[in-house]
Amino acid sequence: LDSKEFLDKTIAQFLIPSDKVAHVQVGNHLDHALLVLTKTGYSAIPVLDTSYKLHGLISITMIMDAILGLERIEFERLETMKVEEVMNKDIPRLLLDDHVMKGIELIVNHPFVCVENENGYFEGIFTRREILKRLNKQVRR
Amino acid sequence: LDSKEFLDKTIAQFLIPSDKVAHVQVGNHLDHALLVLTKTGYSAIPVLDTSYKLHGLISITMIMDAILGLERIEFERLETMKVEEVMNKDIPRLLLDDHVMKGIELIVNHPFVCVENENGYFEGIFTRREILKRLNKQVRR
Ligand SMILES: Nc1ncnc2c1ncn2[C@@H]1O[C@@H]2COP(=O)(O)O[C@H]3[C@@H](O)[C@H](n4cnc5c(N)ncnc54)O[C@@H]3COP(=O)(O)O[C@H]2[C@H]1O
Ligand SMILES: Nc1ncnc2c1ncn2[C@@H]1O[C@@H]2COP(=O)(O)O[C@H]3[C@@H](O)[C@H](n4cnc5c(N)ncnc54)O[C@@H]3COP(=O)(O)O[C@H]2[C@H]1O
Repeated sequence: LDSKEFLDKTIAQFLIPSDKVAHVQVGNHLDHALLVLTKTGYSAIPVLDTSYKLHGLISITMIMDAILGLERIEFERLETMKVEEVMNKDIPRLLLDDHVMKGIELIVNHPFVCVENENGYFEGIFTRREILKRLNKQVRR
Repeated sequence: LDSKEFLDKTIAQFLIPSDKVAHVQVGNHLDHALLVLTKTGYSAIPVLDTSYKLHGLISITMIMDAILGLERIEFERLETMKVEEVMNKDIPRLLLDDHVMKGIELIVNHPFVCVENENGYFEGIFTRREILKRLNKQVRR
């Protein structure tokens, strides 16, 4: 395998830019987030604020977990609970000029990792697919 | 990168065995599948029949899509619709002695691929994480 494909590159060269990434706002209600997740088909997406700063991730599983009561599914909570009450704030983050090796280590346990700039503004995401696409090309040679 | 890590191995050497894989049955109702998906935290899981043959995959997104009506979420359908009406039957499959390169090509676009034997009985799953774990080890050397 040719190691140059991975070893002298930065996160920026693998980035899915923010304008292509579905996201929701911290202040949205859960019903809006559920609609965006269901319609886009993504299992988890970033949560930003109005100034485009990254706050966490929300997934369909987190929303279902939040409304699953002991007796029944409490669907009315979809209209009252907000994304910021349910999202995961403890997420790994990458910078654009981080070495790709740092990204590869993080995607072992995360389907994707959010990328931000030094001021915390959202730049896009680094995904498992972008790495696997290049590994597949390498292995075929 | 040392290509031996990938190039002379079979799918069996990367397998998550079936006894460790959460699954549901074709005849289960959607409410049962939603509970298994939410409680295990997996976004998608295999669908088997009572004789352990593989029929497809079901995801939380597929279930939400099935009950999302024009006006409101039709939650009563969770108790009436069955997994087999909603699951994705058109899925890639691998055999235990397939070359790992065939698996790597498939996981570029699929988070995991189900593995079955020649008679169609479910053996386990081949996941992106198992490949990325080894790639990460390689890249660190
Ligand atoms: N509309 C689509 N078109 C083509 N392929 C699709 C697709 N939706 C899903 N996939 C495939 O399924 C994989 C898992 O998607 P999932 O939504 O679970 O997990 C996704 C999702 O949570 C997030 N993601 C990816 N692209 C996104 C985007 N444009 N906006 C928001 N989140 C995204 O990153 C995770 C990993 O993405 P990755 O590309 O590695 O892996 C994706 C991709 O290979
Ligand atoms: N309980 C847990 N413990 C540790 N890590 C966890 C975890 N649940 C999820 N993850 C991490 O998140 C990734 C995506 O999980 P997801 O459920 O979207 O997507 C999963 C899920 O749909 C399925 N899957 C994995 N293990 C499974 C199992 N034991 N039973 C059923 N389905 C499984 O394969 C997909 C890819 O799995 P992969 O391991 O590559 O990637 C997993 C893993 O890195």
